[in-house]
Amino acid sequence: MTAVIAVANNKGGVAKTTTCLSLGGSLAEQGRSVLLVDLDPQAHLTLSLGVKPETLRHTVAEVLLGQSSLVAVSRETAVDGLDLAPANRELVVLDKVLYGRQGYEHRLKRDLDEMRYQLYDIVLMDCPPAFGTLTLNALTAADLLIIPIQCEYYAVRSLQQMFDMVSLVRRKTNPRLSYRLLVTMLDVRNKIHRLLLRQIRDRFPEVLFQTIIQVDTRLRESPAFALPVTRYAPRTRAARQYRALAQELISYLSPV
Amino acid sequence: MTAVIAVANNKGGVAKTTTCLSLGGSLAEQGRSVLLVDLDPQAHLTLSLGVKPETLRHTVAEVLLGQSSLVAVSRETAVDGLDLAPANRELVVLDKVLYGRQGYEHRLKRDLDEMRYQLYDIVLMDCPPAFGTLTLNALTAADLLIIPIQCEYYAVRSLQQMFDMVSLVRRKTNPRLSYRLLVTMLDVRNKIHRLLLRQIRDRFPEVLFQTIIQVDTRLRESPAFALPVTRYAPRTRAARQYRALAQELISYLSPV
Ligand SMILES: Nc1ncnc2c1ncn2[C@@H]1O[C@H](COP(=O)(O)OP(=O)(O)OP(=O)(O)O)[C@@H](O)[C@H]1O
Ligand SMILES: Nc1ncnc2c1ncn2[C@@H]1O[C@H](COP(=O)(O)OP(=O)(O)OP(=O)(O)O)[C@@H](O)[C@H]1O
Ligand SMILES: [Mg+2]
Ligand SMILES: [Mg+2]
Repeated sequence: MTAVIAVANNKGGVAKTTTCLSLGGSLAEQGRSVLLVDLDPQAHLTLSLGVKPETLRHTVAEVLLGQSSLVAVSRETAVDGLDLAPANRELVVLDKVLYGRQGYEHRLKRDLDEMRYQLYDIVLMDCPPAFGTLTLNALTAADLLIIPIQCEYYAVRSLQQMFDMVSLVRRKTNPRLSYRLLVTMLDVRNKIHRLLLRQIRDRFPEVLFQTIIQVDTRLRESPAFALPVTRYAPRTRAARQYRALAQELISYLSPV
Repeated sequence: MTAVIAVANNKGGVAKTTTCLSLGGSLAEQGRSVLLVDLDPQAHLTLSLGVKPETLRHTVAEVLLGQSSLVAVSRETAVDGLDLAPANRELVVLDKVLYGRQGYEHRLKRDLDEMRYQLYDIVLMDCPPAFGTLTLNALTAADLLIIPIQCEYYAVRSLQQMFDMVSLVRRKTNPRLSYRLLVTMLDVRNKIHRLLLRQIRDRFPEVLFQTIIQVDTRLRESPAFALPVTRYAPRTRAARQYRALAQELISYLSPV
């Protein structure tokens, strides 16, 4: 059974793309077959696997227009067991074009349902920092939404908008959508971070991943080498934390 | 003559909102009358001035629909000389609604042209991290675009998309749009930051602000106290750097 996971938060710069790259890398390292789907017109996930968006002829844009499938546009990466369905900036126009079409939110879900299930164990979708049709497609298709969140003033305030979005999607297109919060870029030396972490733990105990990703400059560097941190700096704390997240995710997904 | 400035970058989390808040605060401190315009559906600029978006009945959404004006929706803040035209999440729907309407990109410009010029010296518009109609409205109305940029791998790559957007806007709706890059969140201890800063200085010498904003936790804290850093921590490096930016901006805007 393929698990379909969206990584989204309208707040910008909270490590959505970094999480897709390095969580994807960790899951592949643990023997799962993983498809990464880049739904951001900035194509940062595509870039961080060494693929130049401007050279691509087949991207997820065709899948959303119903002209192709994820399997057809996906390609192998430098990491065994980790494939990518890439993006380029064509996706920008799509956001507007799709909006008027009947049932546009279900495009991705329909494609994933048709995909032969034994192909991938896990699909991870990287979303842009916006409320648009691309994120809506991902949430309609997803079993689980991972919301990366920083321990910063704005981040906690905009969580409510994410929760509103989840209940809207549950009502309209995907009643079984569940979500989990992931604390990223935590700086334990920063007193605001420690304070807000305590607040988040008190307010959302049942939906928070135990694993926390701390701030680590190697996570900034790894995309420049087109590698997840588990390959770029395999013996570091950041690699260990994303591996721990992969394990916690697997036990959350596996019915006991 | 009012100077209209957009602060935009599709890359998320690069300090667009932080810059509007503290640059606005610095300009007001130096005796200018400033209007901040929040164009982000997350309403972080509105939040960071202590205004609760969910309590608002009049926001920029009405201005963009042609039902009201910036002057009518704007309100005073705790800072002398700093007014705010607030946002709430109604803006989300607007992005789609506006798209189909004839000449939708010109709504904000038309309102600013009608605003009696002697009201404000400077208008600063905070944009969401997206390519949508809200950012397009701001770029059509703006004299100057400030692009905050971090010294990170993704940030430099997505600059090209911002430059493409500027040339599109110059061709279609606003031939006189100029832009400036502002390096934010610089951590001088980080070798990648220092390396990328050198690259940015080499590649874009003529459009880069001399002033650089370094990483400083007080910039994270100030929004929680509904104040720009110049009021929250007036004697710190962060306050000095935003004051220096305000002065550099004024000399850039003033014809010699
Ligand atoms: N744990 C970490 N430690 C240090 N830096 C990090 C960490 N995680 C992410 N970063 C850096 O923070 C920046 C933002 O991360 P990223 O681009 O993954 O966020 P995003 O949510 O995908 O942004 P966007 O909203 O633009 O899509 C990047 O430069 C990244 O390298
Ligand atoms: N110079 C700085 N030093 C330390 N932290 C900073 C600095 N500038 C901004 N920040 C913090 O970084 C985070 C991102 O900043 P901010 O929200 O202003 O970015 P943004 O570009 O407006 O994000 P979005 O794309 O979501 O609109 C915030 O938590 C902010 O407090
Ligand atoms: Mg991203
Ligand atoms: Mg912002």
